[in-house]
Amino acid sequence: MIELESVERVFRVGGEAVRALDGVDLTIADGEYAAVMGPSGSGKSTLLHVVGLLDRPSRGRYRLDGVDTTTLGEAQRARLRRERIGFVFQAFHLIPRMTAAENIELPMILAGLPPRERRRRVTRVLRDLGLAERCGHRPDQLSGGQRQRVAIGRAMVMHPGILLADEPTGNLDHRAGAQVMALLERLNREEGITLLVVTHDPAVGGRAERRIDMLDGRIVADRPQRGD
Amino acid sequence: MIELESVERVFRVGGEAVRALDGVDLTIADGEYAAVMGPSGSGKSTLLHVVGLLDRPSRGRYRLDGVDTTTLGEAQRARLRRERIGFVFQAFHLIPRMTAAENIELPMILAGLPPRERRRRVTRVLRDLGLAERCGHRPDQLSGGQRQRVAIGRAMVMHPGILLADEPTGNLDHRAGAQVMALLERLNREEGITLLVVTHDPAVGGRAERRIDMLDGRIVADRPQRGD
Ligand SMILES: Nc1ncnc2c1ncn2[C@@H]1O[C@H](COP(=O)(O)OP(=O)(O)OP(=O)(O)O)[C@@H](O)[C@H]1O
Ligand SMILES: Nc1ncnc2c1ncn2[C@@H]1O[C@H](COP(=O)(O)OP(=O)(O)OP(=O)(O)O)[C@@H](O)[C@H]1O
Ligand SMILES: [Mg+2]
Ligand SMILES: [Mg+2]
Repeated sequence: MIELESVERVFRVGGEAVRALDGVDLTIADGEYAAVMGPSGSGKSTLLHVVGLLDRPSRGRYRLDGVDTTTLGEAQRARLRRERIGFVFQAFHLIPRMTAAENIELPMILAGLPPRERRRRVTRVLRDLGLAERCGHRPDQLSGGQRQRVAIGRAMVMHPGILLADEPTGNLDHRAGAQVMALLERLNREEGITLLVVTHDPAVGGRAERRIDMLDGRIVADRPQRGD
Repeated sequence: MIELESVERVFRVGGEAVRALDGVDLTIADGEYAAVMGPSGSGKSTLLHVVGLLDRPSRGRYRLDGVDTTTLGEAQRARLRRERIGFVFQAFHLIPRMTAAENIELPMILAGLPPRERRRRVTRVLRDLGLAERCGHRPDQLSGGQRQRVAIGRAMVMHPGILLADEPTGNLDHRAGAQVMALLERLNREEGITLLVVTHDPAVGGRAERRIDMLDGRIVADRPQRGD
């Protein structure tokens, strides 16, 4: 369970304070599927980074599975992150010297999975994401949408308890975007992973069971929706 | 005028050949406004890079304003690029150590514009793109959509004869995306810049006067459309 309580995140630039998160209360139960939408600069990526233990609140509390994460040291946060969370970055952050297959394989190497199981999962993920023919390409030898799909594959491959996706379809055509969302939704449905998707695309946002809207660092709406 | 004739672009990876452009014929007259759409990996960015003199064809000809660019040396290509072409990259490619304002100012410094004119244009572009409050932020202190808008500002600020935009709204909400397209279209309408936009968003693609569809490195459709 994800519990944010009065969370603020203030950045200092020059003499100024930027209130990227300005008092966020949010509870997400295990297995939920929520979309976060809002204007550019409204705090969506900052929210996802705090939830994903990549950033800390300036004020307030973040309890993850009952543990107050603000009391944890860096090593514990890193371990929790590796074991519990998959993150698709808005800017992908792939390893430049590794191929598509190696980038997807990396979390499994860190988790100590045996080689045969790693190969099996990489093959499956590459195929599901339409990347099989590009498995040996490095990021600079891939299109923007192919890089995005590698980033998604890497986040999914360990079937993490929580999957956070920051604009996962922004560089994909409609069909590839729908394929990706179907894969993420299958993990949510069949394995109960908690799925939190930031998106600018209402067609993508409309698929979730819950819709969270942000504006100026705050949540201004948070309600169930049908999802398609 | 942009004239591509039987253009191919083949990448070699390991022992394999990737036919990113596989026989492209394309003529774009001065002042035209065209959208390029197609699936992820179909060759859109490669096409834009060839048109923008950032890449060379493996076969075929690219004539720009009557000059066969394949006969030009690197220095001449770089000069033509700087003087004639503005490019919005799919991955932005901002200078990490410069602020938003400095990134936008850079092409004008390279062109030798005087400081007062540079300041005037930067102020205007920042305001038009909704970035005034973030002018002093460096790229790592900006949201994804803010970085995208800085990349657009940098491409526009010299009012180049040709503006090439690779998925300029992929990280923007609908409203910010429409604002950006309105700015680019104003340059096309009022200054006669040739505008070529790659996009996955049919709402964006539908605004152009001409629609070019790509598939597997080829142009499979190329026709006028109403544009909105
Ligand atoms: N440097 C490279 N080396 C090898 N293959 C490449 C290279 N750059 C691109 N490719 C391949 O060429 C094809 C076309 O790439 P391109 O980037 O033009 O696609 P795109 O239409 O822009 O896709 P997207 O919509 O995902 O951005 C892709 O299949 C890609 O893997
Ligand atoms: N490291 C930082 N230092 C200073 N300001 C920052 C930093 N990171 C983000 N910001 C600011 O905080 C605000 C929220 O940023 P965030 O990246 O969360 O927005 P976003 O909703 O994801 O936007 P987008 O839709 O454009 O990706 C923005 O106005 C941004 O300029
Ligand atoms: Mg963001
Ligand atoms: Mg591309």
